[in-house]
Amino acid sequence: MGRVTACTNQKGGVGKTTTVINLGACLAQAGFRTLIIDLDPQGNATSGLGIDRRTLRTSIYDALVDRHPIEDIAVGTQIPGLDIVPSVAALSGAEIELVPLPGRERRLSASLAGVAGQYDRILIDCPPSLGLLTINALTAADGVLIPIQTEYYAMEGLSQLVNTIRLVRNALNPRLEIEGVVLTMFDGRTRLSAQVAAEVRRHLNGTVFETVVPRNVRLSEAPSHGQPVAVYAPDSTGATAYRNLAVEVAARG
Amino acid sequence: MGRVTACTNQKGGVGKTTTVINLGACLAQAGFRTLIIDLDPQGNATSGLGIDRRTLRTSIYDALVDRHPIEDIAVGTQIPGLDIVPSVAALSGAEIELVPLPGRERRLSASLAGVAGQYDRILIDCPPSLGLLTINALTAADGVLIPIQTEYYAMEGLSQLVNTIRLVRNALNPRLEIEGVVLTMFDGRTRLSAQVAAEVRRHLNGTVFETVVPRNVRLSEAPSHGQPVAVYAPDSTGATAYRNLAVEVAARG
Ligand SMILES: Nc1ncnc2c1ncn2[C@@H]1O[C@H](COP(=O)(O)OP(=O)(O)OP(=O)(O)O)[C@@H](O)[C@H]1O
Ligand SMILES: Nc1ncnc2c1ncn2[C@@H]1O[C@H](COP(=O)(O)OP(=O)(O)OP(=O)(O)O)[C@@H](O)[C@H]1O
Ligand SMILES: [Mg+2]
Ligand SMILES: [Mg+2]
Repeated sequence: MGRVTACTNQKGGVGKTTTVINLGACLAQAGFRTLIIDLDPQGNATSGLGIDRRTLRTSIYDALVDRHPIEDIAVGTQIPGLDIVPSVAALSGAEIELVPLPGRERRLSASLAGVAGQYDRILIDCPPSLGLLTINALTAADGVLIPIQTEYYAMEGLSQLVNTIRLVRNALNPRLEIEGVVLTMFDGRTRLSAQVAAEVRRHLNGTVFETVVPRNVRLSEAPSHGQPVAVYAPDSTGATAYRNLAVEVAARG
Repeated sequence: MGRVTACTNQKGGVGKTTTVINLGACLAQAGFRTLIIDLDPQGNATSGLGIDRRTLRTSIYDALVDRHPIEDIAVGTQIPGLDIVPSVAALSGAEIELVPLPGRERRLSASLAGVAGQYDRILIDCPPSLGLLTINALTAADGVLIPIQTEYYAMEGLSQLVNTIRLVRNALNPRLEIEGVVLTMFDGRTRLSAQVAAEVRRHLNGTVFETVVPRNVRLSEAPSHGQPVAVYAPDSTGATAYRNLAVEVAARG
């Protein structure tokens, strides 16, 4: 049974999509059959892997709202062993459309039950909010991966996120645990990055991964080529960081 | 009557809060009586202006859900002429609590009607989504200010945002217009920033402000001191950019 990891943080722009794409690619290259679920209506994980959203006939929207089987929606990527269930803009209506449906929090976990045997790892890219899409991801997940940008606002929403995880664990998914926190966009030239990193480790000691992802322009260029950084710039500091993170994640998983 | 501007973009981490705080401070220093509305449950605009959220008895939540008068909630900041209606974590429940209420999209515009005469400019900081909180902001606003980060994913959600603005204009608020687009976190050392800036100007020609906000570490340090950059580092490139932006915004307003 594949391990399901939800990558979430309601703070925007902290590196959720970048982490899912690049960790997913590294896990696939290490031999884990990996599936990415793009649960963000913006579809950045879909386009960041080079998939043209206008060509898609089905997406995660169909699985959530019409219970369309996931294996009919998943598509391959240019990385052998890495598939993705893409997202389209229509997904932004799903938050309101799901509200009256039975088992609205469990729609994703029901969908994934059908494919869990075909993958070793499933990574879910969440939108920057704690709404029904993210609740679906937390209900379907074994663990939560929390990217935290090493900037001042990083700690602000953390207690709300940890609270939400606890609520989901108590009411919907007893196996849910925090898999780990990954520090992102670390800039060694500024005092701010080091200060925030130290504070995050103090607050969350033990759950923070050793690997720290540096700020690296190759990571922000890679999606414009539709490639993970492991393909676009394999020798960059960004690619090295995600390879190291994949080793740590696999060891904990 | 004060002009109301909603600062929004569902893409996360593009500089919405940084723009509202620093544009607000510069407008106040230029003599405009300015009110900031923090409509994000994370409350980054509140803490970025040095306000301790734990000490607050009322917040924007009370105005939206219980119709509490805005003038009783607004608090002063250390910038003369700049007030803020703060936000607390409870606001994240408002999206669901507002759904059954009458006129759920107009709760903010009803609240602001009471104070519009006391301020020249009202700036609304939105969360990174197109949910009911952002719809309330668009329904209450005269214009929309759209920060766009000069990174690859910047253009992805733009058509969805423009669509939502059109829907709100047709169904809820006929006066709503796009006030302008501001390019943020521009890094002159990378080709990517210049490429994205050129593409945004091509797509949205005429609405993009001349002022481009550079990536500047002083902007990310200022909130940890609870100050706008105009106070924290008045000679920085970040402070200069927001002063110039305030001149352009005032001229269009
Ligand atoms: N380590 C890094 N170094 C440099 N740029 C990065 C890094 N990680 C992410 N980026 C860039 O920063 C921006 C934000 O990252 P990303 O989109 O992955 O964040 P997110 O949390 O998924 O955002 P959202 O909240 O909108 O979903 C993107 O333009 C991305 O390319
Ligand atoms: N021009 C800039 N130069 C350097 N850092 C910046 C700049 N603008 C914003 N930042 C920093 O980048 C991060 C994201 O900015 P900000 O929080 O203002 O974005 P946002 O769009 O409000 O995010 P959210 O989607 O979570 O509401 C913050 O840590 C902020 O301090
Ligand atoms: Mg994302
Ligand atoms: Mg913000």
